[in-house]
Amino acid sequence: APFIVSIINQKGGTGKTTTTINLSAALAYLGYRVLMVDLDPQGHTGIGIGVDPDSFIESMAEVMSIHRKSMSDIILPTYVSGLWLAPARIHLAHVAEQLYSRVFREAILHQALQSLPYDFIFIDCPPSLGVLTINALYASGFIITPCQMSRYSLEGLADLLLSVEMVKSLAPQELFKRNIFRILLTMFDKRNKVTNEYVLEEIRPYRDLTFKTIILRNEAINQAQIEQRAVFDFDPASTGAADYQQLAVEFLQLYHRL
Amino acid sequence: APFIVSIINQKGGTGKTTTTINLSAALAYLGYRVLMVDLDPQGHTGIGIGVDPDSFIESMAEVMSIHRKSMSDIILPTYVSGLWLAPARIHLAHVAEQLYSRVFREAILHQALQSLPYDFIFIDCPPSLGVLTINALYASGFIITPCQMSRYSLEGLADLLLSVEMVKSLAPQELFKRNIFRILLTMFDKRNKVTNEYVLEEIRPYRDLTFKTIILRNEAINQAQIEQRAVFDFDPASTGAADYQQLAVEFLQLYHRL
Ligand SMILES: Nc1ncnc2c1ncn2[C@@H]1O[C@H](COP(=O)(O)OP(=O)(O)OP(=O)(O)O)[C@@H](O)[C@H]1O
Ligand SMILES: Nc1ncnc2c1ncn2[C@@H]1O[C@H](COP(=O)(O)OP(=O)(O)OP(=O)(O)O)[C@@H](O)[C@H]1O
Ligand SMILES: [Mg+2]
Ligand SMILES: [Mg+2]
Repeated sequence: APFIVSIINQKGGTGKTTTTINLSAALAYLGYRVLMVDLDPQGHTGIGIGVDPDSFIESMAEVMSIHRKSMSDIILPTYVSGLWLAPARIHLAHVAEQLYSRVFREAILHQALQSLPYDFIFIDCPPSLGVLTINALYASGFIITPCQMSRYSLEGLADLLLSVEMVKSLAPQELFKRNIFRILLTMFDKRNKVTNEYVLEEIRPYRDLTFKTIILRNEAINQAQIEQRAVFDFDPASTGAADYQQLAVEFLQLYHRL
Repeated sequence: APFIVSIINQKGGTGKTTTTINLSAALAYLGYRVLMVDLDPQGHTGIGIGVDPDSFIESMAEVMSIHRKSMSDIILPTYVSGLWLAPARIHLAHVAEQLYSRVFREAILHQALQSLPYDFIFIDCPPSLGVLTINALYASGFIITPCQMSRYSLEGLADLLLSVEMVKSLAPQELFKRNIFRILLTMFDKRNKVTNEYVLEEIRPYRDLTFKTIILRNEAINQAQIEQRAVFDFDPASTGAADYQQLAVEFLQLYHRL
């Protein structure tokens, strides 16, 4: 069965989509079969990996709605061999509104992801703790929370951990009972000593839940998105490529110890 | 009647809260009476301006819910003279879920903001185009969309303009019929020539709808948030303070021409 990872932070703009794409691509380049699931109606995972929004009609909206389309109906290949995408469309936002009144609405995604032929599934979540993100929490065995170096990014951590605990008590996966949760520091700028000191002090209580790998601020990461490529393909020599490569290695070390 | 401005971008992390606080504070320091309305359940507007989350129980959740509390019941002063806050709590997210099934759900905020004793009301919106943001659109005469220098920030503009048009056709305010919409470029880094060229080219069609003022990336803005102060009070000599001061002047020029 696939190992399911959700990339979640209700704070906007912390690097969820950037991490989903670059960590997934790094694992695909290491030979794993990886599926990205875009659960954000903005549809940025598809844009960032170069899947043309006009090349698909059905998306996660049809899987999460009463149509209950199967995942295999909507999954598309990407330009990276071994990396696939289940895309999102803006229409997913309307489907989410309708989910609020359905029973077992938390478990819809979990059921849809059963026995898919991938080693890893990475779910890119929208910036909220609504029904789409709760579905991701319920379906996952591992949560990665990208956190940029700022006060607002920290404020939401306590709310997020509460939501993780709440869903954990309902969740199906034995794996989830082990509650694997990791914070990933992103857009780190070594020059900002005062800010860095503050943030590193604030997350000291979560030290054991934080990846050792830190993703530095690196314009190549931003430019890669403009070119709709993973950072490895845009500029293999960039610090962004090195940092996400290192993250993939640390992630695999953690996974293989389970 | 107050002039109501919404700060909206469904893309996360583009500088909505940063702009709400610093533009509002700049206008208060120029002698206007300004109210900030936090419509984001994350409650970051209050955190950024130093209003202690334990100092209030009722918030915008009670105004938007069936309790229909009046705004004057929940408005709090801030440390800036002439600047007030209608705070948000995480509970607002649950209230929003319940709004989806109510009639005239778009007009709840518009009704609540009638004849309040302020010159300007700035509404800080969450990173989505859901029912809270639609309420803000419906209540506003002016929309400011902060946009950082990246591909994802641009992608959402077309969706946003569609939503603005849709709500405009329903909206009450004569003022809104004039559809005042402005893009604000934020976190601009002069060194990133390739990225800047791409973004400036992409927004060329919106040139007449873009503020001349550009907010440069400036760590003092981030540090001011850590200290829970407007940037003018944290470091009056910073480029962040100068940029937001200039934005306030350009905003007032636009407003007085109406
Ligand atoms: N390490 C980095 N260095 C430089 N820029 C970065 C880095 N990581 C992310 N960015 C930029 O920051 C912006 C936010 O990243 P991204 O869109 O991935 O965040 P997100 O959490 O997915 O946002 P949302 O909450 O809207 O889904 C992007 O424009 C991206 O280019
Ligand atoms: N001009 C700037 N220079 C440096 N940092 C900035 C600037 N503007 C905003 N930031 C930083 O970028 C981050 C995102 O800003 P902010 O939280 O205001 O965005 P937002 O659009 O309100 O996010 P959300 O979508 O979560 O509501 C903040 O941590 C802030 O410190
Ligand atoms: Mg994203
Ligand atoms: Mg905000």
